[in-house]
Amino acid sequence: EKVLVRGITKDNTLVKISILNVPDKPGIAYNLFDQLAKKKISIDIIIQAVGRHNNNDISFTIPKKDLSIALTICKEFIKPIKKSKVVYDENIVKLSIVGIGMSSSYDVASTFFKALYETDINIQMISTSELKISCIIEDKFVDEAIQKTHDYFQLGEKVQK
Amino acid sequence: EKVLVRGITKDNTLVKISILNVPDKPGIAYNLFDQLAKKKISIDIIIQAVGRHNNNDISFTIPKKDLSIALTICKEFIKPIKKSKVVYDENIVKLSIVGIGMSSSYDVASTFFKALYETDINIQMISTSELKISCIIEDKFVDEAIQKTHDYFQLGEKVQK
Ligand SMILES: C[C@@H](O)[C@H](N)C(=O)O
Ligand SMILES: C[C@@H](O)[C@H](N)C(=O)O
Repeated sequence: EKVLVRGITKDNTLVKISILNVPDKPGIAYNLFDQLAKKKISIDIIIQAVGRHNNNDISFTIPKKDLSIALTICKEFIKPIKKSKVVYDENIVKLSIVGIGMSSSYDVASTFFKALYETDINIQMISTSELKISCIIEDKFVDEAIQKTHDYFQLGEKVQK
Repeated sequence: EKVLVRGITKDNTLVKISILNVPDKPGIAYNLFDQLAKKKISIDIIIQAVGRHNNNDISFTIPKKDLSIALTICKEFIKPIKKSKVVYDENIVKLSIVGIGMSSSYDVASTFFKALYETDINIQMISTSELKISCIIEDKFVDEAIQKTHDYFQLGEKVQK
């Protein structure tokens, strides 16, 4: 399958929230996202990676406008959980490359990461699917990052979000 | 936008690898995936969540057949990094619900997580996009999980992977 990177999208309407040190046992993710769904908070992406010592962190991005409601829910959620903490960051951008057959190509991801590295950008979070590779980065660097990524993938016009 | 969960896919051809405690600074993700790309290892999903004390973990899934080459690369990669470790798990399945407009609905994710909770399944990793919500779970529970998820979303036949 030929990989075709069609373009780059930038979403600067998001805030990232992480709930640190939740028990890594059934029902935790359900309870959290059920609470958020009840308040009609639309979740952009959810990222949960590997746990440690039966604990894990759950991170997600939501529209900036929903930050204060979401924080209230999260703080309520962690009340009964010892050592758990809620952290968030509004100064982020989700930068993505979009295309077809992303996961069947060997070097699409590494090329995108190279563009960010060469712009001296730290990748805060990574989430991928067949059609898209997304990185959460600090918002102040996004324009250089887009330029560099364009160059690497030899793209024409930017794909509108 | 009406959410339409079209079906469930199961991918039991994967192994998950996590590189723990890498420096959370530019270039790390690029170097790792560049090494893997050079050995033509196709990456299924990459998941990196929130870091701690300037360290982070990078997790990814690859075809089981590539496990031994990938482990060699990862062990080489962490050699110069104090405290870093490589862990992997072959007994996993990626279970996904696929549809349209997933992120614009409030309760698709929580409904999926509920089905897993009610089947007493621990969610090891989570990765989402507009069209798909994927959970990495232990392989031995996958059939019950599929059944329960079918019931919750009132789906007909399973979508073939
Ligand atoms: C951490 C959280 O995802 C937990 N493992 C659960 O299944 O709900
Ligand atoms: C951890 C790793 O992703 C690092 N932050 C990087 O940018 O390469």
